[in-house]
Amino acid sequence: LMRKFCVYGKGGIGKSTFVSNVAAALAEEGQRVMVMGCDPKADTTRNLMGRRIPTVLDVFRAKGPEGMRLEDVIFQGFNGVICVEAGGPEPGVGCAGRGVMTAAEMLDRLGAYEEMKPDVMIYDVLGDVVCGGFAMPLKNGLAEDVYIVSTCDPMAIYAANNICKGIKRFSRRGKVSLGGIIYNGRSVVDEPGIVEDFASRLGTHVIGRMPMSDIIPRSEIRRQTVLQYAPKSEIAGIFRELARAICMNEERASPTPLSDEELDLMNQEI
Amino acid sequence: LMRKFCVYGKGGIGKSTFVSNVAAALAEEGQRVMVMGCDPKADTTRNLMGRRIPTVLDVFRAKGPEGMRLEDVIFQGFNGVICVEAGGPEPGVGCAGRGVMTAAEMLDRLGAYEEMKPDVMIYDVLGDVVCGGFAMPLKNGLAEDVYIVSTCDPMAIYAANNICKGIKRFSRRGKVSLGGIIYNGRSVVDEPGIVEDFASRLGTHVIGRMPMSDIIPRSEIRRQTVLQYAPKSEIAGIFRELARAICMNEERASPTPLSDEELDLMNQEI
Ligand SMILES: Nc1ncnc2c1ncn2[C@@H]1O[C@H](COP(=O)(O)OP(=O)(O)O)[C@@H](O)[C@H]1O
Ligand SMILES: Nc1ncnc2c1ncn2[C@@H]1O[C@H](COP(=O)(O)OP(=O)(O)O)[C@@H](O)[C@H]1O
Ligand code: SF4
Ligand SMILES: [Mg+2]
Ligand SMILES: [Mg+2]
Repeated sequence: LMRKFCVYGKGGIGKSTFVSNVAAALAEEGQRVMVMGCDPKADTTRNLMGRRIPTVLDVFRAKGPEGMRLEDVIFQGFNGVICVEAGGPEPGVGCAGRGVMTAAEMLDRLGAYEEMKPDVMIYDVLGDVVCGGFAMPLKNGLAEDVYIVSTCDPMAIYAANNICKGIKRFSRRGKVSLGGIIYNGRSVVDEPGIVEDFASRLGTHVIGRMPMSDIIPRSEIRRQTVLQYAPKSEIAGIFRELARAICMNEERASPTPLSDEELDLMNQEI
Repeated sequence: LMRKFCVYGKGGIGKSTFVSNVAAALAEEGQRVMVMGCDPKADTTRNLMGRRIPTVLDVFRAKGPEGMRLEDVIFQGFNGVICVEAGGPEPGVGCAGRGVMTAAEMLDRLGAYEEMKPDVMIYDVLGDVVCGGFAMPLKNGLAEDVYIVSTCDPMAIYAANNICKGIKRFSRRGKVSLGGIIYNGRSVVDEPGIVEDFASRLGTHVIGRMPMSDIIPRSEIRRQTVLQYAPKSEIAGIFRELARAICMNEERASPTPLSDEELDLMNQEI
């Protein structure tokens, strides 16, 4: 049975760092993992591939649906992780969110899921704006579980709360639930307790933490994951633990988002 | 003649800090200023009003277009600045960008611009995603000039570059142009030279700088602008200079956005 999950969060919060390293760690344990970047920035798989890859929407625009072949958009990266980037519309036109669904439908048509038979499917989705477009992966059940990456910055918590409003709206249909929050210690203020308190008020938990680490940018400059660049490092071990925590996680929640007033109060304390 | 400009930038970059203080400074010099928040977060005018105000979209949903009156959505704040918040759709549905245009059209229908007769109209727009939705203010000529707030964080520069791609697409119709970049020194790395170099490669200039200042969060906790909380402070003087620089600015550009590769190279140097 394929396990499918989405990772949401504000731009720059650490989604791709989490996704690419957890994917590499799951693949190391023998799982067949497929990663689809759904951020118009299209750099989710850069460290897995060592370069940027052509996106589904770029190839779709260039060759049309009839001309596209699976090998134009699907690539094998580090540890055999299968890499795909949805891409985005040209800035200024089209709907970034709808682009994600077009890309997912195209992969379906090309038979990607039958052919690749992944055990785990991970979607990395931008969470700055939870509009109808970017909520499509939630609405259409692209993934059963959602994990949200957050720091204790007010903007990150605000974005995480909005994502929970989106999840709550669609969890009624039984399609999607919140698996947990991933705490990233990379912000100026490093207070995991704030995010743990926030998670419990939402009705969920912090499933794991990524500490601030200078190995992350150093591996990124070499376009490698941490697992490739420094496999014996402490931070590589933390990504292996995070991968295991995600696989073992049985907690599912339909979150209870905070009101604007509650958020304002919380931010004053930070 | 009414002067209209948009301020774009990534979430949390300092747009509302800039807009609310520059609006207060322009009003201090006798200009009649109207500010419209176009960020679904709807907190652009919080420090001008001392509280959150009802949004156009919330009132539209509650009363319908026939039941709405101008005084339901337009409020007078500090120094007489006229405050409006567009609001956003419920998270997960609808188009955040289209909500902005619905709100602007509703104000038009209610005769806001004739009745209020602002000298200056400022729109504060979220720039994390430059999709068809959030680019509508550019496409429909809501404002002639765009200013972009940026720090030297790679994500902020990436967002600014995307906004420039949107401006370039619509500047061909002669509707909109880039007035300049506003540098905000609030990031961990405070290197104005990086943003000045970026601005000149785009074909524009840095019109002014907001230094990191602890008076900004302190005034914010009291729900006041800096001009109200500390009118004689150095930072209040800087906002007065920024307001003057915007009014005197004659430079207009159709920007030349950087390619992904150029951005990657630039970020490696940061
Ligand atoms: N825990 C961390 N320690 C150090 N740097 C980090 C950490 N998490 C993320 N980063 C850095 O932050 C930047 C943004 O991370 P990324 O994963 O690309 O964010 P997103 O995918 O959410 O936009 C990257 O340059 C990455 O190197
Ligand atoms: N120059 C600065 N110095 C100190 N704090 C700042 C500065 N600029 C912005 N901030 C703080 O950063 C936060 C985000 O700013 P805001 O103007 O709300 O961003 P945006 O409107 O772009 O989302 C606010 O809490 C504000 O107090
Ligand atoms: S639905 Fe969202 S992503 Fe799509 S155009 Fe609207 S704001 Fe943009
Ligand atoms: Mg990413
Ligand atoms: Mg704002």
